[in-house]
Amino acid sequence: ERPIIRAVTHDLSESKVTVIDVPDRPGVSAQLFRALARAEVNVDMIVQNVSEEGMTDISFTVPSEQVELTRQVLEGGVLSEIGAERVSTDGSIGRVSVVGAGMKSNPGVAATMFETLAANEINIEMISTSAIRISCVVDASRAEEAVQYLHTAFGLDG
Amino acid sequence: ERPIIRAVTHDLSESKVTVIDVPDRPGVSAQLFRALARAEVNVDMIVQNVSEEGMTDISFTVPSEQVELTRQVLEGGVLSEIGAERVSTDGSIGRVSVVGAGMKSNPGVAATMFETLAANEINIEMISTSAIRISCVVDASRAEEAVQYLHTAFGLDG
Ligand SMILES: C[C@@H](O)[C@H](N)C(=O)O
Ligand SMILES: C[C@@H](O)[C@H](N)C(=O)O
Repeated sequence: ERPIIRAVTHDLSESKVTVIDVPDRPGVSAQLFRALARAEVNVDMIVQNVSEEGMTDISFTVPSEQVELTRQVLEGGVLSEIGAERVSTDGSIGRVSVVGAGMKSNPGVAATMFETLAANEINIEMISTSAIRISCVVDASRAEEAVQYLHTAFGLDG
Repeated sequence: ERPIIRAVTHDLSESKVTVIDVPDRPGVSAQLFRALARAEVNVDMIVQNVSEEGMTDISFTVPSEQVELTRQVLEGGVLSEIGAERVSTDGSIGRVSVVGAGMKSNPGVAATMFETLAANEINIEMISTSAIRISCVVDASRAEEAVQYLHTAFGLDG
């Protein structure tokens, strides 16, 4: 099944928040995201990778206008409640996504996306995928440029 | 905008692979996933969180029948080429997903999913989200049970 690449999108409206060194035990994500939900923080992308030595990081994106609120919620008690070490935020990100279908059975699509960014020295800060979308967080200053390179790589220039 | 939860799904057909301590510089993901693509490994979910001290982990899922091939590809040269420390695999995972719409502006949906798992002592090993899907990797032995609890939590029992 050939993959169908429909579009390359980018989003510069969000900031990245990372809760660093959270204990990897049931209840931690629940407490963290319930506190954010109560404060009406619009969490978009959530990424958590596996833990090492019982600790992991949880990153998520929020509209940039909500970073201060997010920090207040976390530093106002949640971090200590869940036993996390600290929170780090980064307002200078862009999320670039390749959107399509049939990508699961076509590992070459992700490879092509990553090669295109690498060829232009654009570092990939976070990766999150679904069956129809491969999203990479990159530096905000490179996001629009990345979209152009990816349009070319996937033949969407015409 | 109220969120619409359409379904809770689970997938027990895949295994988790983590490439541990990869240098966080352009080209690493490209080399890794091009090598896997050439070997025709069907990579599904990819998760990479932010780096600390210049290193991060890259995890991905593959059909369980391809874990051995994946390990051979990685240990056969790719790991050393990219400067990664080692690879770890886990065949005992299940991916549980809440599928819906309008979830981005409804942080309570993720909180409810995580609280439901926590209430049943189901540890969340990885998290990856899109606008229409929240996916958690949990232990394989708890995945089917997790779906039942989530059906109830989201009122999909009827
Ligand atoms: C790290 C966090 O996801 C934790 N494992 C939990 O289940 O809440
Ligand atoms: C870690 C890996 O994603 C690296 N940052 C790259 O761009 O390839």
